[in-house]
Amino acid sequence: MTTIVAIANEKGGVAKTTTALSLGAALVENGQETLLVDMDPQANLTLALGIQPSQTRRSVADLLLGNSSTLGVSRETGIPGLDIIPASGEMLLVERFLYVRQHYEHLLRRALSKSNMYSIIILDCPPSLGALTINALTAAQLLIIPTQCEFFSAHSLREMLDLIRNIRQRTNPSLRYRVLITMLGRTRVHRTLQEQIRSAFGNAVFETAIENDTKLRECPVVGKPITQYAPESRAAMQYRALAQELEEYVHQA
Amino acid sequence: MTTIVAIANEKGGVAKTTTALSLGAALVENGQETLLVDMDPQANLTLALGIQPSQTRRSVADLLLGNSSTLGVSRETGIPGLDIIPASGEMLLVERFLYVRQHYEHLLRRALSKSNMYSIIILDCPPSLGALTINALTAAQLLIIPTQCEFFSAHSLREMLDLIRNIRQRTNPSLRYRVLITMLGRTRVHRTLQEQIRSAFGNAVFETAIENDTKLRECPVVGKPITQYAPESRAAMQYRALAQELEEYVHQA
Ligand SMILES: Nc1ncnc2c1ncn2[C@@H]1O[C@H](COP(=O)(O)OP(=O)(O)OP(=O)(O)O)[C@@H](O)[C@H]1O
Ligand SMILES: Nc1ncnc2c1ncn2[C@@H]1O[C@H](COP(=O)(O)OP(=O)(O)OP(=O)(O)O)[C@@H](O)[C@H]1O
Ligand SMILES: [Mg+2]
Ligand SMILES: [Mg+2]
Repeated sequence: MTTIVAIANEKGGVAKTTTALSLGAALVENGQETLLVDMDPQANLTLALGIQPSQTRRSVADLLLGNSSTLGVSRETGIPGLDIIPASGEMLLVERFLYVRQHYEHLLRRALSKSNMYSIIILDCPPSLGALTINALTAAQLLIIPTQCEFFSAHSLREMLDLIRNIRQRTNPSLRYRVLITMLGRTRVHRTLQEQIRSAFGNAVFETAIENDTKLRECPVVGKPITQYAPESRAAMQYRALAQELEEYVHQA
Repeated sequence: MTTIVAIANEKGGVAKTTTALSLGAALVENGQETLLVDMDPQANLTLALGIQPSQTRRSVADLLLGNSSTLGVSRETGIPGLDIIPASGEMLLVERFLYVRQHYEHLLRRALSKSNMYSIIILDCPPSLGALTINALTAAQLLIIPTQCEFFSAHSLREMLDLIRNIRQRTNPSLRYRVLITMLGRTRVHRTLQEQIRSAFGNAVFETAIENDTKLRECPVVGKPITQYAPESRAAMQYRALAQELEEYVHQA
């Protein structure tokens, strides 16, 4: 049984891509066959693995348009057990044309349902609530919402809850969510807002919080996840703890 | 003569909104009648001024759909000389329907050209390259690209240059741009990438760089720009220096 996890937040720069890559790499260390899917036209997840989006022959666009299967578009990342379906430049155009297709929200769910090679599939979403993110939320059983403990980010949590309600009514009744605190610093704002988020959302917030760690800014430069670039770092340990929590959640669900 | 400045970058979380608000507030201190336009469905600029997007009667959506004029949708912010056209929840839907209209890219430019009450208009864009951002780039004489000195952000600069070339060919031949370094820390990654960006882009980069300052994370909570919340802070000084540089650029252009 494959678990599909979407990582989304309309707010930009909250560590969606960093979480998709780090979590994927930590899950693979635990023996989970994992597929990453880069749903973002920016193609940051693709780039962070040293893959040039302009040179990929196949991408998520082919999957959504039905030109190819999951097997046909996925490729190795160089990390055993971790595959990726890369993004490409044409995704911006594809998103505009998805809207005119009937039941466009289900295109990704249908394409991914045909493959059972992976135990976990992680979808990295763009910072917007367009057709690409809606496809990801329709396909997923779990939505992880990375959130900074800051004013704009905390506000976007409310918007994301509205979207989840909407998706549950229209295309995916069993969608569940978890909030992940990211880029946590030691300032007063961060401490106060973390308390507010944890008391407002209760156990819908992962116990693991990811703190600020400049090593996470360095790894995309070398095209490696944190678990390989700095395996003993605080960030690597925290993402491993998150992988552990996710696996427990999946077993209980 | 009104100068229209767009603040855009596909990369999320690079301080687009923070720059729109802080720069607007600093320009007003110098006596420039300034209008802020919140082009982002997230409505962060609207929120940062203490305005609830769900309670605004009129918004950018009305301007784009031609239901009202600039005068009809703009409102005071409580800061003398600084007005805003707020965002609203319906902008996500409006963006989808813009594409079907002929010459949809010019809607904002036409609407703003009818008003000459302001010396500077600042457009805060969402972290995507859809119809809203394209409208902003078509209307603007200058594009400011806030950039963090980090891998993903540096990559998005290249994408933005492609977009500028495209916009110049199709809808706005005289669009110019300037790169603004934001959220600058003291890490090795930040130092190295700042040098690379400055040597790659030369004098297209503002001399003023905006450093990390936690006071900028605190001001949206109280609904005030940095020049009022912490007028002596490093961030307030740096955004005042930026306002100065922008005014010199506008006079030379
Ligand atoms: N815990 C952390 N500590 C320090 N830096 C971090 C951390 N997490 C992410 N970053 C850095 O912050 C920046 C933003 O992260 P990232 O690009 O993953 O966010 P995102 O939500 O995917 O952005 P977008 O909205 O553009 O897709 C990146 O430069 C990344 O390296
Ligand atoms: N110089 C700075 N120092 C510290 N924090 C900053 C600085 N500039 C911005 N911030 C904070 O970083 C976060 C991101 O900034 P902001 O929301 O303005 O970026 P954005 O590019 O508008 O994001 P989006 O892509 O979601 O529209 C905010 O919480 C803001 O308060
Ligand atoms: Mg991302
Ligand atoms: Mg913003």
